[in-house]
Amino acid sequence: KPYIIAVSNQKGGVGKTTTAINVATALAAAGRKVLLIDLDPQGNATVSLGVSRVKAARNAYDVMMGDATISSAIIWTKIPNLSVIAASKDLAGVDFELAQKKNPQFYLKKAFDQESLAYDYIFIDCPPSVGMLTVNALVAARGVMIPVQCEYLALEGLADLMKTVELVHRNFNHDLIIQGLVLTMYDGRTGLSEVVAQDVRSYFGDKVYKTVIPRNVRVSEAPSHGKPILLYDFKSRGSQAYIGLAAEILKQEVKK
Amino acid sequence: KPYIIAVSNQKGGVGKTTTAINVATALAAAGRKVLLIDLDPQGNATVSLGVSRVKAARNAYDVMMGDATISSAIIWTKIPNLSVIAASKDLAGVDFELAQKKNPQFYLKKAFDQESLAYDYIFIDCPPSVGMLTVNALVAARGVMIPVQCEYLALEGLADLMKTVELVHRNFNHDLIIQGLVLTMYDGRTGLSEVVAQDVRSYFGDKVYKTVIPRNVRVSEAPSHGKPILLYDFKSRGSQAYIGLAAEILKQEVKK
Ligand SMILES: Nc1ncnc2c1ncn2[C@@H]1O[C@H](COP(=O)(O)OP(=O)(O)OP(=O)(O)O)[C@@H](O)[C@H]1O
Ligand SMILES: Nc1ncnc2c1ncn2[C@@H]1O[C@H](COP(=O)(O)OP(=O)(O)OP(=O)(O)O)[C@@H](O)[C@H]1O
Ligand SMILES: [Mg+2]
Ligand SMILES: [Mg+2]
Repeated sequence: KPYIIAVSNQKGGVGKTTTAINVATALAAAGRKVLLIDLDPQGNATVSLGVSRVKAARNAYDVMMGDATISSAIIWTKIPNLSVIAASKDLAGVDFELAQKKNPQFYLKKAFDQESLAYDYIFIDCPPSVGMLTVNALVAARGVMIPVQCEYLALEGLADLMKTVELVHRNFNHDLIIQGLVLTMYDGRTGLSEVVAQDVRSYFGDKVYKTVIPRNVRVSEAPSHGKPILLYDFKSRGSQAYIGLAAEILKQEVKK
Repeated sequence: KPYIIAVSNQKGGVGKTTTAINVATALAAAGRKVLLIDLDPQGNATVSLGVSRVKAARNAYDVMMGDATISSAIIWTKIPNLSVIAASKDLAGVDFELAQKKNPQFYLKKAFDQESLAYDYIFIDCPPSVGMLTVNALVAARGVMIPVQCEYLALEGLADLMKTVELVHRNFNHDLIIQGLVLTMYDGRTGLSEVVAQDVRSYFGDKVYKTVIPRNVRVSEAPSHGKPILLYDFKSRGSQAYIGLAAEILKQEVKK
């Protein structure tokens, strides 16, 4: 049974897509079979892996709405052991469309329950909101991974996010755990990053991964080449940090 | 009649809130009467101006849903000529709640039409999505200001955003214009920012403001002090850039 991890934070631009892609790639490189589902209508994960949204016969919206099975929407990437389900602009209308339906929170979970998928990990890249797309991801997931940008405004929203996770855990998915918080875009040149990092660690303790992802321009260049940082510049600080983070996740496997 | 500007981009973390706050502050310093409405359930604009979400008797959600008039929800900030309407977590449920209603796109506009407000400018800080909150802001606004982070992924979503603006212009608000695109977090040390900036200018021409907002750590420190950058560090590069941007906006006044 695949271990499903939702990558979520309603604060925008904190590194959700970058973390989902690069952790998925690092785990695939370590021999795990990984599927990445792009549940963000922006489709940044799809584009960053060099996959064309338009060419996908079936996509994450079709899967959400029950018009396609998960396996029929899977696209192979150039990276061994890593497949993806492409986003669709239609995902932007899901809040509206599910508002009239019964049990709107369980649409994605229903799709997972329909078939057994031969993956070790499934990552879900979420949009920057707490609407029906994110709720569906949290209901279907076993763990939630929370990228936290080392900036003051990113701290502000954490309490709200924890309340949403708690709400989903209590009402819809008793298995949901916090997989971990990942400190991202840490900039050693300023004191602000260190203040935020210490705040997060003092509040969330060992739920915060030891690996900190540094701000590294090579990371932000990689998507324009349709490659994860591990392929674009393996030796970069960003790439090495994501490899360290994947190692921590593999260590969590033992505990599961 | 106030000139209403929606600050919007569904890409997360591109500087919407930072731009809304600092342009509003700079225009207020130039003697214009300015109101800032925080339509993002995260409430970053509210927090960054040192206003407490909890203490606001009425907020943007009350106004949206017709439970309070705009003037009853106005809070004075410590900055002369600048008032704010606080966000509320309840805004996160608006997509769901308006899905069943007739003309869900016009709720905010209805609130504006009910009273005449003695402001020169009204800015609306939008969340990172194209749901009902953003659509309501675009329907009520005269112009849309689009912050564009100088990163590759920020380019990806621009075409979608333009389609949404065009859709709103055609179907709901014929007055809506593109007020301008603002290049943000420009980092002169890397080639990426310049590539993105040139791409945006070649595509959008003179709709792109001449002023470019540099990446400047003082800007990201200011919110933790509850102050706009203009008050936190007037001489910083970030502050001076926002003053330059405000001057360009004032020049647009003549053309209106
Ligand atoms: N470690 C890093 N160093 C430098 N730039 C980074 C890093 N991580 C992410 N970025 C860049 O920062 C921007 C935001 O990252 P990303 O798009 O992954 O965030 P997100 O949370 O998925 O955004 P959204 O909320 O829009 O979904 C992107 O342009 C990305 O390339
Ligand atoms: N010019 C700048 N230099 C450095 N940091 C900046 C700059 N502008 C914004 N920031 C920081 O970048 C982060 C994102 O900015 P901001 O929150 O304004 O973006 P946003 O588009 O409003 O995000 P969201 O999509 O979550 O609403 C914040 O931590 C902010 O302090
Ligand atoms: Mg993303
Ligand atoms: Mg914002």
